[in-house]
Amino acid sequence: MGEVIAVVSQKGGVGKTATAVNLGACLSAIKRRVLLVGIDPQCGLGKCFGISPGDTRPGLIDVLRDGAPADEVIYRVHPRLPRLDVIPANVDSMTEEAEFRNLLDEEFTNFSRVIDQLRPSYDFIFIDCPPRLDMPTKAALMVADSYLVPIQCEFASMATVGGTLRGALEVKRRLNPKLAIFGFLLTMADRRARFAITVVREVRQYLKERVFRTIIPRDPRIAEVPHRQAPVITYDLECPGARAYIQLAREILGARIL
Amino acid sequence: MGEVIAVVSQKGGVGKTATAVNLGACLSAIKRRVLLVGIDPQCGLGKCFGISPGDTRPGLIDVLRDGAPADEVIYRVHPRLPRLDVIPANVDSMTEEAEFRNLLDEEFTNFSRVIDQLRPSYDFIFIDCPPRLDMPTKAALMVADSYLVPIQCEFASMATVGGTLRGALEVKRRLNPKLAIFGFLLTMADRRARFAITVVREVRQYLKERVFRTIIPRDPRIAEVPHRQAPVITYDLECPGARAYIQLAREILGARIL
Ligand SMILES: Nc1ncnc2c1ncn2[C@@H]1O[C@H](COP(=O)(O)OP(=O)(O)OP(=O)(O)O)[C@@H](O)[C@H]1O
Ligand SMILES: Nc1ncnc2c1ncn2[C@@H]1O[C@H](COP(=O)(O)OP(=O)(O)OP(=O)(O)O)[C@@H](O)[C@H]1O
Ligand SMILES: [Mg+2]
Ligand SMILES: [Mg+2]
Repeated sequence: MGEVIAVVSQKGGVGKTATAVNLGACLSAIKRRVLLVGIDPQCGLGKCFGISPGDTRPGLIDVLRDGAPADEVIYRVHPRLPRLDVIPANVDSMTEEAEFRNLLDEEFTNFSRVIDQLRPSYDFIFIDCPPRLDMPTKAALMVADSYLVPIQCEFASMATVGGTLRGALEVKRRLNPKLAIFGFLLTMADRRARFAITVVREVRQYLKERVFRTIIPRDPRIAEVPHRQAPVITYDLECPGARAYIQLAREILGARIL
Repeated sequence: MGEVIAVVSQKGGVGKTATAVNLGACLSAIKRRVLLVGIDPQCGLGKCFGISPGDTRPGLIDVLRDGAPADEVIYRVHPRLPRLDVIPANVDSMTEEAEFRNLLDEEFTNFSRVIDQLRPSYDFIFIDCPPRLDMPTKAALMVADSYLVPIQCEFASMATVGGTLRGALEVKRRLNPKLAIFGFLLTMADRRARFAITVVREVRQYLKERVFRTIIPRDPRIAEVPHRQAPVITYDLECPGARAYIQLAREILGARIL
């Protein structure tokens, strides 16, 4: 049965979408079946695979609004990654964005039913969330088994971890008692910057073994993903970013087997 | 009379707070009176000056909720920048965050009255917004004369500019007809990455003269601001990031005089 993991952080630009896309791809390359679900109305996840809201292709909003069957919005996204599927949000405008948030709020049971139906077909289901903790992210935390928090190796991002943790614990206390920590992931570690070393040390002191051992370096090849519309391992297996996400996938699978 | 400028982008981590803090500081160093207002419940702006929500010091939420006088929440933040004032959001928890959004929604006239009272005392009032366009950002766009959109020199950020522009135009059409474009600012341009050159070219083709000529480079000295709790020009006037924000301030003042 698939584990449902919400990728969350109130801080913007810390690598939530990059992690969902690249970790998902690496896990699927190591024979796990992975589904990525986009609930960020910015549609960053879909855009990383060439699926844009302007396309006529349906997305999650069509499932929630019109009851479209889930398998009509599941896209197989890369020929060399047959075990990686994506459900884009495909929200097209400000009005649809507000409607989408309301649908996740008022029709939460619909969203949770769809996710539960999909669980048996996947080993991991990652939900890519926008940089906020209210709706739509709240719906992801309500339906998830656990949450993954990327922490950019910079002071600004480190300062917001407490807020994200408190917010997730509040959802756990009031709405989803099973919600556990999947892990904290240090991202965009810039070897040239002295402060990255300070941030890594302080985050490990504060969060201890809940922080993955693997650190994702800042690597321009990762930033090409939205342009190449494919995960980094499909165009560069050797770059530092790809190696790190592969190592992270192995670390996660290693921990799971035990 | 002060110009009120909302610093907005739905994309997270593109340099909204860094621009409000460092551009504000540079303008105040060139003899302009500048006020920075934080409405991001993450309190990133306040944290850049050592004002944390955990402090007992009041913030904007106290003005909106309890009618505290605005001058009780204005902080003079740096001895060498006497013309730079800050009003932090100082929102302390998830519940206060929801309350803050509601206050800006239901008591919008209160917020707009406070901003109007402050206008005569400043040349520029920058409102630092969270990475979203609904409340609280919507209130900033409703009260602002114009808006500044930082665009990180990466594909993911470029892909969201259309959405931010559409959202702002919708507020202009329905709620604030005077809302104009202050400008688009290219940030975190990484000289090493080939894609930065592509992004700069494409953004200039698409937005033309609405893009500032000045480009802010990626500079680790800028990322130290939340740790040093002061704008970059107070600790390094010569680094590429400080020079770029000084140049941007001159470009803005040059354009204004004409
Ligand atoms: N390891 C990395 N090295 C270099 N660039 C990266 C890395 N990870 C992500 N990026 C780039 O940094 C930017 C922010 O990453 P991303 O969009 O994944 O963050 P996010 O947390 O999803 O942002 P948002 O809060 O807007 O949803 C993007 O341009 C992305 O391509
Ligand atoms: N020119 C720059 N060079 C290097 N780092 C920068 C630059 N500008 C901002 N940063 C750093 O990048 C990160 C994101 O910047 P910042 O927090 O200002 O963005 P934001 O748009 O306000 O984010 P959010 O969407 O979370 O509000 C921070 O760690 C900041 O210190
Ligand atoms: Mg994202
Ligand atoms: Mg910010």
